[in-house]
Amino acid sequence: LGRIVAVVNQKGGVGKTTSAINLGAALGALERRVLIVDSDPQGNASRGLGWDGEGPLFYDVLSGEVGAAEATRPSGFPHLDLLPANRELVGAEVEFVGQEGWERTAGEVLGAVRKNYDYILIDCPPSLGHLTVMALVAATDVLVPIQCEYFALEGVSELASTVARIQGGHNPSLGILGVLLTMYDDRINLARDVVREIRRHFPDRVFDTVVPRNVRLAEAPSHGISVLEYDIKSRGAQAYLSLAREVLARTRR
Amino acid sequence: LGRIVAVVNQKGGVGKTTSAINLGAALGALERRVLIVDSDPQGNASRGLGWDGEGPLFYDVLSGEVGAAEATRPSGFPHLDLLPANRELVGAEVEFVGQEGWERTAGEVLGAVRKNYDYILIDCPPSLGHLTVMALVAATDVLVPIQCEYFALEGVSELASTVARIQGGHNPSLGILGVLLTMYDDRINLARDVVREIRRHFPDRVFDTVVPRNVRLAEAPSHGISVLEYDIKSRGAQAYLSLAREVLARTRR
Ligand SMILES: Nc1ncnc2c1ncn2[C@@H]1O[C@H](COP(=O)(O)OP(=O)(O)OP(=O)(O)O)[C@@H](O)[C@H]1O
Ligand SMILES: Nc1ncnc2c1ncn2[C@@H]1O[C@H](COP(=O)(O)OP(=O)(O)OP(=O)(O)O)[C@@H](O)[C@H]1O
Ligand SMILES: [Mg+2]
Ligand SMILES: [Mg+2]
Repeated sequence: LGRIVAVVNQKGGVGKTTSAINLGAALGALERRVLIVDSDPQGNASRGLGWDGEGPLFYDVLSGEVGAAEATRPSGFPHLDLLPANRELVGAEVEFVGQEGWERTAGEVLGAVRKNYDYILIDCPPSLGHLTVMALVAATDVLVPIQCEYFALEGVSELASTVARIQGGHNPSLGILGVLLTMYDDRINLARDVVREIRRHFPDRVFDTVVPRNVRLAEAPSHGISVLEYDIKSRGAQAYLSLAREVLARTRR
Repeated sequence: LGRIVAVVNQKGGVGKTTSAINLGAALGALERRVLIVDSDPQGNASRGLGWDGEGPLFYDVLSGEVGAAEATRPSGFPHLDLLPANRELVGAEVEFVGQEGWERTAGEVLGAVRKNYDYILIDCPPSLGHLTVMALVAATDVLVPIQCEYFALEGVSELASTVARIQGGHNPSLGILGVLLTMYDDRINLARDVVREIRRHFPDRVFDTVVPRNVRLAEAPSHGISVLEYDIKSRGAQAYLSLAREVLARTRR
């Protein structure tokens, strides 16, 4: 059965979507079967992979209108499928809240396709609200992108206590796949300080791979393709390939 | 009566907090009386201004435990006060929702201190949820920071329709103070394309001032001070001073 990895950090703009798309593509390039689930109403992962806006959505799957298998579609990149989202996903935040067991919905609907994939990556919004909680309850692992900047440090303990709460309640088997340092710029002293601080916070969970600030990562989504397809030689693409190899080692696949 | 400016964009990491802190400080430097209200449970604006974590919070004001005047405190920068927040603010999202007229709460509690300030800047979380809606209902103006990157473009129409909904309902007098382009790096073609696209979307609402990507802006909050105090000669500080002058011109003060 495939691993379900929730890509989570309530701090905005730290590289969650960029990591979901490009780690997904990198695992695909290493011939693992991957599904990216867009669980952010902004729909950035969907747009960033060139989705045309048509067809069933993750929202339709969550509300039981279609099965997950029907809503997944090829991304255009080998071994990489997408389950898209748009603004309608906000409805899930509102509709499911009153229902008993709402937090298990994502896990239940994705269960139907887990056998088809080695990895399912769930891109989460910048919040610790219902959509993120649902992803954490569904997940086998959590991957936390952290930008190498001051405000990003502030939110880490809040995120850690949310994960611990889920581990202590709805999902005792949730593991921490790792912490990924993103947008690293070695010319900035602050970045070196933050990296040292994060490695101290999470002694053996920080990936060796550090994703550098690299403009190709910001350009690729405007073409609707991953950075691997956009510019495989870029430092951004190489970083996500290196990360994918680390993920394979940590999950022994 | 002071203008209440909601600093809003559901896209994460676009410079909302950086703009609230540094526009606030720049207006203070120009001898206007300014209050920064932290309405994001991340509490970045509070930490970024060196708040020690003590004393009453915006959450306490919203729940009626203390008056706004009691919870505001000096930031340490001339003419600039802070109404701080921390994670407890999440409680407001949950508690107020069922209450009739919850969306007017922020406007009502801030009404008590409006006469003491020329500008009240409300820093919002990366979402269009209750805390942001409450700020938009309380506000006289909205200021929208937009990062010069692809994903930032995607969310603009969603934000515009939320603002229009509020203008058509709870707050007909809400105006658009302006759209601020942030983290501009003129070496990146994408940034130039995004700037052209945003100026097309919002003819005559985009500020002439474009905030460049400038490391001093990312370093200042780790010292608990605005960039004006940290490095007044930096391109970041100069940009926010220029923005403050444009805000004064647009609000004729
Ligand atoms: N390593 C990098 N180098 C340069 N730009 C990057 C890098 N990683 C991400 N970006 C860009 O930074 C911006 C923020 O990244 P992204 O949207 O992936 O973050 P996010 O955490 O998903 O944001 P949100 O909180 O809004 O969901 C995007 O414009 C993206 O293209
Ligand atoms: N012009 C700039 N140049 C360089 N760094 C910047 C600039 N503006 C903001 N930053 C840095 O980029 C990061 C994101 O900015 P900030 O936290 O202000 O965005 P935000 O929109 O408030 O994020 P959130 O959506 O999480 O509330 C921060 O680490 C900040 O220090
Ligand atoms: Mg994202
Ligand atoms: Mg912020």
